[in-house]
Amino acid sequence: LVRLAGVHKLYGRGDNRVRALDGVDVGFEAGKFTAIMGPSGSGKSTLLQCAAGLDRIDAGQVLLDGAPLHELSERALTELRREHMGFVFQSFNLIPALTARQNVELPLRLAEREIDAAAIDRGLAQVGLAERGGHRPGELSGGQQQRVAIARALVARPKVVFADEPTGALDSRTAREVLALLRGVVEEHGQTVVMVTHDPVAASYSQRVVFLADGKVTGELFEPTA
Amino acid sequence: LVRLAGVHKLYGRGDNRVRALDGVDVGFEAGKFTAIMGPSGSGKSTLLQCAAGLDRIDAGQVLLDGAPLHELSERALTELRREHMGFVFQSFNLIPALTARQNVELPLRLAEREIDAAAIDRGLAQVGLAERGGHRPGELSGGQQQRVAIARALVARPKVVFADEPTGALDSRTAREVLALLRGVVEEHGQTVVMVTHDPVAASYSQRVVFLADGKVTGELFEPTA
Ligand SMILES: Nc1ncnc2c1ncn2[C@@H]1O[C@H](COP(=O)(O)OP(=O)(O)OP(=O)(O)O)[C@@H](O)[C@H]1O
Ligand SMILES: Nc1ncnc2c1ncn2[C@@H]1O[C@H](COP(=O)(O)OP(=O)(O)OP(=O)(O)O)[C@@H](O)[C@H]1O
Ligand SMILES: [Mg+2]
Ligand SMILES: [Mg+2]
Repeated sequence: LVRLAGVHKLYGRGDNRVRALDGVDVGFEAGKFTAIMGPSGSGKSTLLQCAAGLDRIDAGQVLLDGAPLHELSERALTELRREHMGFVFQSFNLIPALTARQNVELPLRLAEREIDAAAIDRGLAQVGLAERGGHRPGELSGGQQQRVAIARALVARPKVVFADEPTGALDSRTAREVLALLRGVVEEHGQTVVMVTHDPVAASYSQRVVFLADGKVTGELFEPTA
Repeated sequence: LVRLAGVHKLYGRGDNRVRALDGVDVGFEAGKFTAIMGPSGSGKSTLLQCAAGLDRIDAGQVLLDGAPLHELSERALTELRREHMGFVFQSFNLIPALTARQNVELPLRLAEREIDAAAIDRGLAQVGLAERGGHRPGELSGGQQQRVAIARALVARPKVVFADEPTGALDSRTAREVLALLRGVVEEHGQTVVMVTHDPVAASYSQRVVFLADGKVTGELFEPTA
């Protein structure tokens, strides 16, 4: 479904130049749950952003169903993301002025799709926030905000969900509920999930773990157990 | 050093009213390392904000060395926080327009204390970011930003450090380095650390764990092991 071939990504210029991705070759199959692990600063978020077409790459190719993303116009790329991708950002990126419910509805509004109030209720309930739909992000705890971001990424049933440390702000019991939810969309709806995590328990919910260090893939593990 | 006696904290009005703290009695002794654990939304961040005088309480008292915080003026409270407290926020709260180095210097500037460039270098090196002092928060990964926030909270050697999930964005190796640093300021400099965490490994670095649920202290554990 998504493939990165020889991808390089550089930030900054001259002295401050940082090579975030250093020739990454990795593929993510449709209907599979993959985890990405690696030290802080190793390029995990950058890999996710490039795979979703949110960041321009400097060399190599990113292919979605065989078609190279970098040949698409900005408009076509945005269209594609709206139709087929869900994203949980490491810093949540919720809209402060909107309520939790409105934040969850946003992907459907942007894709000009019908908003089914019952589906939004279910989405909030699945992450344990049925009662809090009317609160804005500033009125929610860190973990509650993260769960709103997860509900938002899932609501439009995207082909592929990119999740950047989706359980980072959650206690272990709440985290297991969210991980079971992500595993569920893979097993029951055949969606694809690519999740960055530092937590070995979270990684154990995936079917494959890819390890990253200094912008390179250094290994992978199939059917991990915690 | 810091005591909360019968503390209640409510947010919102009418239907949306949320009771974040529901009669909390807890003390933090000088020179000790205490962890606070509990489910997402149970009141951990609120407890930390109220203990540091960053949030007004609705009932009860917060005492610092026996003196009630709520009797102090806003100015005196700010003065006290600048002199004696360090804070690592759950969402880092770095100033985007300042470099990592300038963010770390900020507590010293605000307290109108002399800035020792070597101390700032040491602070950044202790969290593994000696090379990144010239980068702004937007040019750093999630875990790197969190480490800048930790260096900032420690630089002025405050009597008490409040840290809200300081290893939430870190891989296990980097997290252990940060936890050893926090344990070090307690054992070597006699400072007090109060840390909210979801991670049992992080809690095992503390000398006591306080458990919170639905805004109430439900138990405590001394000398926890992972
Ligand atoms: N401004 C606000 N308005 C309404 N409710 C609020 C506000 N701030 C916090 N709350 C609520 O108070 C409760 C406690 O929040 P707090 O941030 O202390 O939780 P927490 O234990 O830190 O959770 P987490 O582990 O998710 O960070 C939560 O239910 C939260 O939604
Ligand atoms: N705009 C930027 N300018 C300069 N360097 C950057 C920029 N964005 C990211 N980087 C650097 O690229 C490297 C990879 O960053 P990335 O955010 O992908 O790491 P990560 O693996 O997600 O780390 P973490 O676990 O801390 O979130 C880091 O060294 C980071 O500082
Ligand atoms: Mg990251
Ligand atoms: Mg919190």
